[in-house]
Amino acid sequence: MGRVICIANQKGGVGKTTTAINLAASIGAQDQRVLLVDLDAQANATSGLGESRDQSNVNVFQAMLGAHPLHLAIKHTAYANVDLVPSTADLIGAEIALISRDDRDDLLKRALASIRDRYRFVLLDCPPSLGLLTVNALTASDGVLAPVQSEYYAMEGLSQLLTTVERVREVLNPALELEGVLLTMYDPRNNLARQVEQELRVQLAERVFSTVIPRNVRLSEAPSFGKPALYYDVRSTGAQAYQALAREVLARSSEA
Amino acid sequence: MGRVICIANQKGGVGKTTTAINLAASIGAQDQRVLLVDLDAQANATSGLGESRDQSNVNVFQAMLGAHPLHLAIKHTAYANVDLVPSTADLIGAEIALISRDDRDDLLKRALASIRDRYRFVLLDCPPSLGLLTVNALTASDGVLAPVQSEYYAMEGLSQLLTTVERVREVLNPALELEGVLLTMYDPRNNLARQVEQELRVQLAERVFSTVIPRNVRLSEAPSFGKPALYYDVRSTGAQAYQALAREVLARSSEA
Ligand SMILES: Nc1ncnc2c1ncn2[C@@H]1O[C@H](COP(=O)(O)OP(=O)(O)OP(=O)(O)O)[C@@H](O)[C@H]1O
Ligand SMILES: Nc1ncnc2c1ncn2[C@@H]1O[C@H](COP(=O)(O)OP(=O)(O)OP(=O)(O)O)[C@@H](O)[C@H]1O
Ligand SMILES: [Mg+2]
Ligand SMILES: [Mg+2]
Repeated sequence: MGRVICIANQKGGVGKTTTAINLAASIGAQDQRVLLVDLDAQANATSGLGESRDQSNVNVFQAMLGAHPLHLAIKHTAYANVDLVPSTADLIGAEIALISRDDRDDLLKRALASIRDRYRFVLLDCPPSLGLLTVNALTASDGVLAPVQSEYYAMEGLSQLLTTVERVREVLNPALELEGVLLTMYDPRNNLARQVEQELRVQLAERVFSTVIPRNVRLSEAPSFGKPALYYDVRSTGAQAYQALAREVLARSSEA
Repeated sequence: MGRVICIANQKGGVGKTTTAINLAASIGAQDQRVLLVDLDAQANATSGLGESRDQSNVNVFQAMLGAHPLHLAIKHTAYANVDLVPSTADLIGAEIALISRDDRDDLLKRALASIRDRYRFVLLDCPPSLGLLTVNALTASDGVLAPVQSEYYAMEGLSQLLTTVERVREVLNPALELEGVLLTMYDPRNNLARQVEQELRVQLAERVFSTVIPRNVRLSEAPSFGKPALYYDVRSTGAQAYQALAREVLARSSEA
């Protein structure tokens, strides 16, 4: 039974896409099949895996509307055990197109139901907002992984995110859990970062992943080659950290 | 006649809010009155200036709906010549609330008309999306200032942003110009950053500000004290860079 994990945070630029790509590649490298769904019109997860936006009428948004089964929009990537549902320009107007439907929150959950068992994990990369696409992702998920930069604005945004997660759990998806909060772009020489980490571990305890993703230039170079860090520079601290995260996520889910 | 500048980029975390706050403070320090309008529900520009979200029914969103004149929502800040229209929770549902109105694109422009002449500049901080709030900001503006991280995803997003600016100019606001593209979080030791800068200056020439904002930890520390960098650590490279940007923006606008 595939576990669906939504990678979300309305704060921009905290490492959602970088986490989605590199966690997917690292899980794939452990011989587990994983599907990455790019729900962001920016299509960063799509280009970061070396693919391009879906130009056809067969895409994730049309599948959400029920026009066709989601598996028709799945592409195999160059990376072991990693499949992708690419982004599409149809996502740009999605919020407005969905608003009048009564079932607007459940559309992605329904589209995923037919394919989730083919994968050990399904990862959903979300745009930087708490709009209808992110709400669809939260409604379709078993767990939420929230990347957080160790900086002031990102910390402020975390409480807003956790409140939204709580509301979705009460109203739309009682099974939704917090997979964990992930510290990203962490620089141990920076006082603020160390303070933020300590504060988070005190407030949220085991809900914070022990794995911390360091600031590592290899992680920001890899997407320009369309590759996860694991395939761009496997010895880099960034690639190593995401492999450790994959082990932690796999260990947590087998306990569940 | 106050010049309205919208600080926009749908890519998250590129330094929109940091630019809005520090440019406002630097213009204010040159004895020019400036108004900063926080159009992001995250309220980062509001908290970065030491203020809190507007909890009342007198706020920027209600002013956009025509419930009251905008000047009732203006707060004076602790910083010379800098006034603020704070964010409000009403912005969270704004896209959905505005969609059915025929005049949905012009609401902010109308609300600003009555107060723009009291200021030399009005700066609009936008959320990380190209939704109705950002379209309202573009429609109300004389110029767009686009912060861009010198990284792969931010570059990809820039062409989408410039296309949207072009469409708004054709359909909603013929007077809209590109104030300039601003390189942020720039680290000269990073090869990718240097390549991105060269590419941008070739493609866009004088539309790229000569001022480049360096990565500087003081800029990310200052908001936790509710202060612009100018008032937190005036000697920092970040504060100095934003003062240089203010001089460049003032020089460009007096040529206009
Ligand atoms: N650990 C890291 N070290 C260095 N750079 C990183 C790291 N993680 C992400 N980056 C870079 O920081 C930028 C922001 O990361 P990313 O795009 O993954 O964030 P995001 O949350 O998906 O952004 P958005 O809100 O726009 O969707 C990107 O240019 C990325 O390459
Ligand atoms: N030049 C800089 N040097 C170091 N840190 C910076 C710099 N500019 C911004 N930051 C930090 O990087 C993070 C992102 O910046 P900021 O929040 O201003 O971006 P944004 O584009 O407004 O994000 P959003 O898309 O969420 O609105 C913040 O934590 C900020 O403090
Ligand atoms: Mg992203
Ligand atoms: Mg911002």
